[in-house]
Amino acid sequence: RARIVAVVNQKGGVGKTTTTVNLGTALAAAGRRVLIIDSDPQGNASTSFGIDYTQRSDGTYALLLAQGTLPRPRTTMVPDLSILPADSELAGAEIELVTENRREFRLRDGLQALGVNDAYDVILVDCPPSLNLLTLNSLVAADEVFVPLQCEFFALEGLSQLLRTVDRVKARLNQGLTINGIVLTMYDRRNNLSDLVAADARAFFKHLVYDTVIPRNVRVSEAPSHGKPVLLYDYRSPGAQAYLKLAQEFLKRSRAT
Amino acid sequence: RARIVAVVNQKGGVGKTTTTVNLGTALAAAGRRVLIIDSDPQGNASTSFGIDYTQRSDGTYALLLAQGTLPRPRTTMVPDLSILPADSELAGAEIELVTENRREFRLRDGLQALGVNDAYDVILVDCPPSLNLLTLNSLVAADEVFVPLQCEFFALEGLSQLLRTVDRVKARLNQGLTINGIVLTMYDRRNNLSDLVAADARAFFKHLVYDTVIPRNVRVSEAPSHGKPVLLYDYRSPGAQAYLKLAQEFLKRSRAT
Ligand SMILES: Nc1ncnc2c1ncn2[C@@H]1O[C@H](COP(=O)(O)OP(=O)(O)OP(=O)(O)O)[C@@H](O)[C@H]1O
Ligand SMILES: Nc1ncnc2c1ncn2[C@@H]1O[C@H](COP(=O)(O)OP(=O)(O)OP(=O)(O)O)[C@@H](O)[C@H]1O
Ligand SMILES: [Mg+2]
Ligand SMILES: [Mg+2]
Repeated sequence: RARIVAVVNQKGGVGKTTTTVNLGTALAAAGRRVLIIDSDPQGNASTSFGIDYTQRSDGTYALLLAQGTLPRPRTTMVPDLSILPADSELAGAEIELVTENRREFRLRDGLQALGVNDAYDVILVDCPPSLNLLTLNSLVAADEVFVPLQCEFFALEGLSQLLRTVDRVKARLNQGLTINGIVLTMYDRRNNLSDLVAADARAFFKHLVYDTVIPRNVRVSEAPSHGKPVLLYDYRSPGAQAYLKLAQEFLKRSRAT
Repeated sequence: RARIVAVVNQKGGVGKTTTTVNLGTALAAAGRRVLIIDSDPQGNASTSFGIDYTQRSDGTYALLLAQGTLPRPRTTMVPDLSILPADSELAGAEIELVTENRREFRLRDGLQALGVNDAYDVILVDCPPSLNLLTLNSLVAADEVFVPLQCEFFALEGLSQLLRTVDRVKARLNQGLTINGIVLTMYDRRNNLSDLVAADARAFFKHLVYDTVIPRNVRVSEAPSHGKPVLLYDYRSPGAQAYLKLAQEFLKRSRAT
């Protein structure tokens, strides 16, 4: 059975897309069959795999609004990693879903209809920076929540709001939902603030915080402009190496539970 | 008459809050009477002025959902700068507004009812990272749009989606809406990517891009944890000095038009 993991944080710019793309690629490198769902209307995950704007129709919007035939995930330049891109209509999905039947369950129902359980080992859903219906759909479809936490003051502040929302979803819409963990991103050892935030997060959230820390590394932010995950753009970079370690820890932790 | 400026960009983490707070403070230092509206449920602008969670009721949510008496803006430690904080219920406003009458005009109507035109010279509205009803309300209430653009690849990508939305709002809901300008944020001269993005933005958007560039400066990201704008936290820092220059250019440009 595929594990469905929602990569979520309503704080903007914390590394949700970067983590979805590069953790996904590292898991594929470790032999897992991976599907990425781009459920952010910005479509940054789709861009990260070099998917041209003209190739994005029949994506997540088509799955959520279930129009006619089911969309097919696309293969990418990464072996064993496919993606359901964010179609341009996804920006309108939020308002359209409000009046739809089972509006919170559209992604869960869609993934079931796609029959993804046999085809993939891990499904990562990249969420927009907001606790809206698109994110709600991901939380209802997911088995686990994975939270990138930027080593900045504001990022820590938003976490309790996020965890309260996860609790509410678990209580009302998805009893099986668990928190996989929290990964510290854009850690800059030259900057005191990074250490303070990391220490605070570990003190508060304890074992939920991954040992692996993703450093701020310019090669990571360059990679999307080349349409490639950082593992393909610059394998030896500190960022790529950190995501390989993150994948190892992700797999180790899931064996432990 | 007060100028109402929406600080908008659906890309997350690009410096919307930081720009609202620090441009606002610098404008107040230049003798303008400033009101900041925190219309992001994360409440980061409210935090940046040290407003405790217990002091945030009767804020933007109360203004939008017009319940009983009108909320009063609060004074801050910055002379001539007041803020309408983000109340905790603001997270629910999005869904509640969908079924309200004149749902896109609630902020415009609310600001008129508050009688802000005589009390302030500039009103800055900090928006959430999404083109949702809260942001739409800001675009309908605003005279001008001010766009922080992070010097990163993804940030440039989202800009055309934002400008299309502004055009649509102008055509249908707010004929007077104009684009004040675009300010480059978190510019890091050690990083090629910053130069590439800056060059691209200037080539494409020409005079809309401010001459003043906000450098990446750790003092800027430390200031909110002390509940102060960076001008009060570390006046001589490169970040604070850049925001003072930005305010000068902001005022100069408005005289020119
Ligand atoms: N480890 C890193 N080192 C350097 N830059 C990074 C790193 N991780 C992410 N970035 C850059 O920081 C910016 C924000 O990251 P990203 O877009 O992945 O965040 P996000 O949470 O998905 O944003 P949004 O909230 O808009 O969806 C991007 O420009 C990205 O390239
Ligand atoms: N010039 C700067 N130098 C260093 N750090 C900065 C600078 N500007 C902003 N930051 C930091 O970058 C992060 C993102 O900035 P900010 O929160 O203002 O962006 P935002 O667009 O308001 O985010 P959101 O989309 O979540 O509302 C914050 O942690 C902030 O402190
Ligand atoms: Mg993203
Ligand atoms: Mg903000």
